[in-house]
Amino acid sequence: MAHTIAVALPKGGVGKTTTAVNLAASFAVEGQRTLLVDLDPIGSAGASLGFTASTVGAGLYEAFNFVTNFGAAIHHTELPLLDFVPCNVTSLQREDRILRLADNRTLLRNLLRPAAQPYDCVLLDCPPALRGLTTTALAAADAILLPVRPGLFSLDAVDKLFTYLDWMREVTNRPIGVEGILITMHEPRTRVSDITLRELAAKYRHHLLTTMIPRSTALGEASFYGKPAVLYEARSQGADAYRTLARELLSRRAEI
Amino acid sequence: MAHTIAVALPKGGVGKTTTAVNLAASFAVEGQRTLLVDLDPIGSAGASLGFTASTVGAGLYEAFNFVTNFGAAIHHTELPLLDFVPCNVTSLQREDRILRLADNRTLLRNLLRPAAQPYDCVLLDCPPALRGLTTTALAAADAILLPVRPGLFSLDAVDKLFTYLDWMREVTNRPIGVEGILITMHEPRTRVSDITLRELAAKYRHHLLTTMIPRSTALGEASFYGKPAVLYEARSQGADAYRTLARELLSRRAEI
Ligand SMILES: Nc1ncnc2c1ncn2[C@@H]1O[C@H](COP(=O)(O)OP(=O)(O)OP(=O)(O)O)[C@@H](O)[C@H]1O
Ligand SMILES: Nc1ncnc2c1ncn2[C@@H]1O[C@H](COP(=O)(O)OP(=O)(O)OP(=O)(O)O)[C@@H](O)[C@H]1O
Ligand SMILES: [Mg+2]
Ligand SMILES: [Mg+2]
Repeated sequence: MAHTIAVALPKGGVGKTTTAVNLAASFAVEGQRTLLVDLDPIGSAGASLGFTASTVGAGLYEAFNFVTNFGAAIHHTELPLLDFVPCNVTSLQREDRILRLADNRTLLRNLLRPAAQPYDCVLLDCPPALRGLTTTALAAADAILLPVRPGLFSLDAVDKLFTYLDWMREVTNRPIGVEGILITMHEPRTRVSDITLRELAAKYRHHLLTTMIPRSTALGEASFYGKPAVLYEARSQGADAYRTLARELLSRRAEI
Repeated sequence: MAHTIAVALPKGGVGKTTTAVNLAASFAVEGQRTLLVDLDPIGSAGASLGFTASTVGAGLYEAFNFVTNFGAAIHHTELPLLDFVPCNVTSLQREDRILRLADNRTLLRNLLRPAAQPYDCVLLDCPPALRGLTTTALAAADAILLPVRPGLFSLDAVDKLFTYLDWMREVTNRPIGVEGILITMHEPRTRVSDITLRELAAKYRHHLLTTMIPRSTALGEASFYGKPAVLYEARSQGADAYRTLARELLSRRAEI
């Protein structure tokens, strides 16, 4: 099965969606057949790829309800090697329903196992919580990628997620790995970034990725145009950093 | 009863907690007896005021469970006129339990009505969701304050929240007002800020507050020191902007 990465952190606005979308696009540009799945009912990943309710046929919602098979929820994108499953939770009733369905922790893994066959890599964009859809993502993932925006709140969230991971490995008996800790919205030589890096290096040096994503206006702008940064402004610092990240992750995996 | 403001938006990392904490501190500095309540199990508001599990006696969790009365959950802070109720959700079991208790939408309002007597203003820091604890905050609030970080995702979230507000006014038969839309992490003359402001002015001009909070490193740094920015670095742009905001809101209310 494809290498499956859950992009997760129990804290809001740290760059989970920006990372899931732009890393998926960068893997595709590197020649990896990539599937991105939006597990957040708010649907930011879909919005930043230009999907709207009217352009989505079926999504994760329909697949979880067994209204359609998972394949019918897979959409093409502007990048030939990047496919996308929108969340398609278009009402509060649907949101309540999908959260109840997600109580079946293995639901996503069972749907994904056959559907992921054609892909080299699957990326799962998670909401800012531990329970619910994030848990079903962790149960389906080979590894997790933690985006960390410098600041106190991200540090607490990293600790919390590692504790939760330990517990999940025990109850699911699955050896979920750590793809890495990715610093996002990095502002070099600021106290907030310095403190955050120092704390992470002290506790998680082994997981800290070399690539760091700088603050880059292109990343926020691109979502207004419904494109990943590599299509909107390929030469921006943001697009460039995510391509570098893709190469770092691919070479790390090649060494194992 | 005290004027009660819910700080809410169904999107992560837009500055809800930073706004709730620093606006509460600024109201206190302006002479308003202020109560800040942390409704997010992640507990960022408590962390940014220096509270830890060991320094918290009882919190919202205990009050919701009727283990203690609400008064026992109220803590003093470094500012004489600012008191604080921590969320005190210290485990996943507690998180599950408080979410079930919050299904009783009026729980917070009923606890707050007597407890809010001594205060001029109550601020409620909400998690990045609509359901659950945010709904109980909206049911207790006189008005909502929407922090908006420039970007596509915030715009969608504003629309979603206004729709939800309409629905809530119908089902609760309560005339919840809008304190205002507050631009946070504003970067003047960037495309993302310009587009966001233009969209908000087109649809919500009436609600758009004059004060905007600029990007200010002091706001992130202050939380590492467990203080609001007005105590950590009073002359920073961030602290200054929140004090200006407090005065704008107080004068708007005085005019009504
Ligand atoms: N490197 C960056 N430079 C500038 N802006 C960025 C960067 N990364 C993310 N952003 C912006 O920060 C905001 C939050 O990012 P994003 O939505 O990806 O975070 P998230 O963790 O997915 O949030 P949520 O918890 O709500 O799902 C977005 O407006 C995004 O455009
Ligand atoms: N004006 C600002 N300048 C610089 N940094 C800021 C500013 N406002 C907030 N931040 C930082 O942005 C991050 C997100 O802010 P905050 O936690 O207040 O958002 P939130 O909406 O409460 O997030 P969540 O949805 O997770 O509850 C924090 O690290 C905070 O320190
Ligand atoms: Mg997201
Ligand atoms: Mg918050």
